[in-house]
Amino acid sequence: RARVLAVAAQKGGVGKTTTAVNLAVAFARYEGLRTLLLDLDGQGHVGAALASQFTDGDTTTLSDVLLGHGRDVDELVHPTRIAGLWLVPSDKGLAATEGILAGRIGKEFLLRGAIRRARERFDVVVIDCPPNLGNLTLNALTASDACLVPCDMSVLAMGGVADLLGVVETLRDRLDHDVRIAGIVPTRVDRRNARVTAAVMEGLDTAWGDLVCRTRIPVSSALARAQMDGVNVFDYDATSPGAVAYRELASEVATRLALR
Amino acid sequence: RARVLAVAAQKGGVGKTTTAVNLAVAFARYEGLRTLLLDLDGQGHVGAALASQFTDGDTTTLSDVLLGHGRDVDELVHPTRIAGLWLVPSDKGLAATEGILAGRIGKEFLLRGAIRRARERFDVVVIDCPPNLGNLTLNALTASDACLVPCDMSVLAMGGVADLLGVVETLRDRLDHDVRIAGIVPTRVDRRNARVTAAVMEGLDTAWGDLVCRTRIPVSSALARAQMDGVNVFDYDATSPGAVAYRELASEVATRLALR
Ligand SMILES: Nc1ncnc2c1ncn2[C@@H]1O[C@H](COP(=O)(O)OP(=O)(O)OP(=O)(O)O)[C@@H](O)[C@H]1O
Ligand SMILES: Nc1ncnc2c1ncn2[C@@H]1O[C@H](COP(=O)(O)OP(=O)(O)OP(=O)(O)O)[C@@H](O)[C@H]1O
Ligand SMILES: [Mg+2]
Ligand SMILES: [Mg+2]
Repeated sequence: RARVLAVAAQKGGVGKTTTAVNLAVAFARYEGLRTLLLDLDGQGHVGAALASQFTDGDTTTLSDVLLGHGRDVDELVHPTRIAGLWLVPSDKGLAATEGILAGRIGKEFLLRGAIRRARERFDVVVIDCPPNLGNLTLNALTASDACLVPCDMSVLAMGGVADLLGVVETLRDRLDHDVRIAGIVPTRVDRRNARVTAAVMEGLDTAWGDLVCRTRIPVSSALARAQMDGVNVFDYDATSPGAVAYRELASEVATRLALR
Repeated sequence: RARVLAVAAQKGGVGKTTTAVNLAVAFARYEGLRTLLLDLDGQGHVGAALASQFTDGDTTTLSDVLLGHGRDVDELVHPTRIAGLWLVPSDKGLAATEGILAGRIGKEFLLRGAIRRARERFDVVVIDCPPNLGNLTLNALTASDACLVPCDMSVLAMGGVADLLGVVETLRDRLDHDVRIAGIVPTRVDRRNARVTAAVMEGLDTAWGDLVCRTRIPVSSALARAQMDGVNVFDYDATSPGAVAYRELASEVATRLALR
């Protein structure tokens, strides 16, 4: 039965999608894990990031499954052209769905109930979350064994990490759900902005010490260019600093979570 | 009575807050406009960006005002150390508030009703929005005369602009509210990533031609460093490319909206 990993961060643009996509590809290609990538963000950027490597062909949507009864994301699993990687795409109705599910009993647990059959078929599920700590992110967290938190080199992103850890604490106390922090990933690390980078890295270390991943994701234009071309970074340029770092991160996370 | 300008974009991290803050400071300092900056994002990054230049001291919150009856953001106006600039800070409860107001009749119009008295006292109100097209952003749009849309050099950000313009269209048809697009601002323009920049600039021009601002905001580490120090970019380094660009943008937007 699959381990489930949520990629979440309150701050916008810190690299959640870039991390979820390239980590999932690395799990499949380099760690030999049957991987399911699930896009829980109505922006649909996971599908865009792999646009040239998968085809969305369904009338059923993730919103239908979340709001339905006895349904499972299993119905929505699409193959990709990357061996070992499957995808559940998001849909444009997800933002509205977040509002609708707010009225449901146990609104935080709808995804957990709809992921059981899919979990039987994979080794790991990676969930990309929207830039907030709302109901969709809560659903991802309660459906997950662990949470990976991308954090860029800004004091704003660090504030977002603190807020997310507060939410994880509330889930533990009030809803009795334990989601482990797989790690806080320093992202968009720019050697040209040494002063800011040093200040943020020190802040992360002081606040969360051993929760901070050893692997840092550097600024690497290949990551942005690959996303623009709808291709994962390893197929775009496996020698780029971004590709090397995400491969390393996959290995570090696979070890931390005993995925293989 | 003040012109009201929403700074909105669905995509995370494209520079909404950086734009709202520095544009508001430039309106006050260089365009001579009595300016109110309103933080509608529960992340509270406007307050963080000006942390060293204002003091938050209130038991009343923006959530209280939005959910109350007959209240006005007037009650929450704080002075800053920047002559001509006042601030209405956000509060941590805003994310929950977004859920609560979903049940209200005319949920999109709560801010419009709560901004009337404040408008009497200023020349322009600038509203910073969260990274989504949810109820808070809708409240900003219906309270606004115009919307400024930051867009960074990524195909994902462009997709977000298209979604936002779709929402503006729906507000027009269904709710009879006309919010003009003040402009689409190219942000984080990086001369080092020439290929991606050229592709996105061409895409913006093809899709939205004269809606695209003449002023482009370059990547400028002073913008990130100023935010880290809780100071606006003009006081941090007025000669930096970021400061020069935001001053220019303020002039361009003031002209487009006939603010002075
Ligand atoms: N390490 C990096 N180097 C260069 N560009 C990057 C890096 N990481 C992400 N990017 C680019 O930065 C932008 C934001 O990244 P991404 O969309 O993954 O962030 P996000 O946290 O998912 O955003 P959102 O909050 O909107 O969901 C994208 O255009 C992406 O290609
Ligand atoms: N032109 C620029 N050059 C360099 N850094 C920038 C620039 N614009 C913004 N930044 C930095 O990029 C990060 C994201 O910017 P900002 O917080 O303003 O975006 P946002 O759209 O408000 O994000 P969110 O979606 O989380 O609200 C911040 O750390 C900011 O300091
Ligand atoms: Mg994303
Ligand atoms: Mg912001």
